[in-house]
Amino acid sequence: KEIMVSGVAYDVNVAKIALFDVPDQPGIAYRLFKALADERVNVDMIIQSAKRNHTNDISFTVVQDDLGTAVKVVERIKAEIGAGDFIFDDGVAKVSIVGAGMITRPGVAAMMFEALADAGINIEMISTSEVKVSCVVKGDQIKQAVQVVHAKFDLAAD
Amino acid sequence: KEIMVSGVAYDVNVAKIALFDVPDQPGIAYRLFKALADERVNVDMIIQSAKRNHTNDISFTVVQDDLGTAVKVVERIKAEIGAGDFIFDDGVAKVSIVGAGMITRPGVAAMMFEALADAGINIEMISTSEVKVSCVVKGDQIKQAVQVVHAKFDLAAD
Ligand SMILES: C[C@@H](O)[C@H](N)C(=O)O
Ligand SMILES: C[C@@H](O)[C@H](N)C(=O)O
Repeated sequence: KEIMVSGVAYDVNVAKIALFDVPDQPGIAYRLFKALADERVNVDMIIQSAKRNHTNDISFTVVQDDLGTAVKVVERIKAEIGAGDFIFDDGVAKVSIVGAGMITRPGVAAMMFEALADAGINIEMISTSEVKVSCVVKGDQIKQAVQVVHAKFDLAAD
Repeated sequence: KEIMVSGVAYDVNVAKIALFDVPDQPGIAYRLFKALADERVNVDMIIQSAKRNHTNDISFTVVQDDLGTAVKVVERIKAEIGAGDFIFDDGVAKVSIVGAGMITRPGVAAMMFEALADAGINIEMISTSEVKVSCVVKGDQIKQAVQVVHAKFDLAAD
């Protein structure tokens, strides 16, 4: 059956930032991303998972040149909103599978995760859309990550 | 300046599930989503944020009819991989802004978050791609969420 993954994309110009234990109430996400926008920080992925208590974590990625500015913003906002800790890391990269309508096919994301797992590559962040499954991994593993994902979907590596 | 948001999409056939404190090591994401795929569960969003210690949380959404099956799978996998707690909720819905190349424009996501914040709507989950910013909110707030996001971007509500 057709898997419908048309390609593997990757991006090495990636830095991740995560702000932990933010108050889970209206207006918090707005304040953080408004502050980043005011500093002209280009945010790529924004990821917020579900939580069970009254706080949540928000992580996002930026281009590496924006990391310094983003960290300053996060430090200021963290104090203003009463968040907990934060971390940042520019030693990461993003690998994605792209395809039309694939995300609703059971198993496509699992195949990508399997390729990375079999290569011993830890998945740090995951985000999806109908046409894309993106994983953030350690930067020094991106070459191998792209290779094994290509191979898993029988796509010729570029 | 052009904001490039072409529309607001929403989906009320949404249930969220979150599995907490999964071991943050290769193979875990694979095992969870392989098990779901084997049961033909259609997964929409997959969200995993960054973490600072040796565990992570993984949340995802499914169509409401698949929630029962998904919960059984998560219960079994939770035991197998040694994860912590999990939660699920079918009283949620998804609202998204869609547009070409908008996610890299600072401020577009912040505007969507502002619209929801001003309406007192709490954002439970966030996921983005280059052409889409999606927020999961309480199901009984979806109508208002769609209205205020439409208004924020000067789009006529359908
Ligand atoms: C955590 C953050 O997303 C919050 N729930 C908000 O609505 O802004
Ligand atoms: C938490 C989970 O994503 C794990 N890091 C994995 O690679 O499968």
